[in-house]
Amino acid sequence: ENALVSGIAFQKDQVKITLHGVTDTPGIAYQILGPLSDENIEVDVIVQNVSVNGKTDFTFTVSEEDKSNAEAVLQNLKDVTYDDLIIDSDVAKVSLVGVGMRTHAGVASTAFKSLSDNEINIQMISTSEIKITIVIKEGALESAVKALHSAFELEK
Amino acid sequence: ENALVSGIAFQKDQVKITLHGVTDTPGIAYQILGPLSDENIEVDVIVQNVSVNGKTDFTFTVSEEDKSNAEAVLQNLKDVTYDDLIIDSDVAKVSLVGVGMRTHAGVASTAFKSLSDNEINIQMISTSEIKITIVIKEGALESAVKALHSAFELEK
Ligand SMILES: C[C@@H](O)[C@H](N)C(=O)O
Ligand SMILES: C[C@@H](O)[C@H](N)C(=O)O
Repeated sequence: ENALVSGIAFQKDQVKITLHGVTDTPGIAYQILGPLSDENIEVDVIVQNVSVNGKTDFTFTVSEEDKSNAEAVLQNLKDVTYDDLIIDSDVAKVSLVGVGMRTHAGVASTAFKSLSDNEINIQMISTSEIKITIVIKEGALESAVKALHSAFELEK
Repeated sequence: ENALVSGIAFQKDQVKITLHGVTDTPGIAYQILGPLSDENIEVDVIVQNVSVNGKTDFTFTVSEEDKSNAEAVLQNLKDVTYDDLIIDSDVAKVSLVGVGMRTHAGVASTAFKSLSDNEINIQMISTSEIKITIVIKEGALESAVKALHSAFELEK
């Protein structure tokens, strides 16, 4: 397993923004991201899961610096309605970087096991072939990084 | 924008599996992924968004080949309860690959605009710094790839 994970990256200065209850119709993702991009707000992780009953949640992270700017943009969106705008600054992002993650569900399960053993709750998950990104409570960052380093036998 | 996106990858043979309504407590992600990994089931995109009222949805993709195996594993999970198991084979995965996506929310917004202009609904989104992955209906794959190629002026 170790050869697969080459490193662990993390970022504290993250703010998680969720548009809860957007309608799942073509164009909504653009109508959220377009105005943010027009304001040069750097959006990092974007996660949207499948809709249930025609609505879904659209979550992304921005830096602390862009937080109030992003909030202003989202409160003035034209063609997008949502049930709730949830902004949470008490988060950190942790990424496991490697190669060939996809062929090894074992990497993800090893990572999730080490967090579980340390009672760390995973708030968001976003993966690609070469990277697993999770969002957790900021206060859990240090123990999460420690747990993952030891699970994958990486140098600190 | 174009210099940022170096290519578009896609995969038809994907099955989207959603555990709707899992409890958002430490260990649940491991208790879902662990048994799948024990069965050597290759899990590709994993997406989980923030919970609302203590529950969230956990979605991932597997190949058609692993579909029935994965279904059997999920129906026998020990410590995980969920409201619904939703399996959808009518999906395809499209990924935009590039560098420095994060600093350019414009890349994501350009991609989402081109899909919106072609009335293509985005079912799932998962991004990292160098890749945007979306899941759409399988029938929309050809027009999505065409739309994205022209939005980023890539050779077919
Ligand atoms: C929710 C949002 O992703 C919508 N499905 C869209 O295509 O834009
Ligand atoms: C839902 C699941 O991700 C849970 N929060 C966990 O930490 O495992």
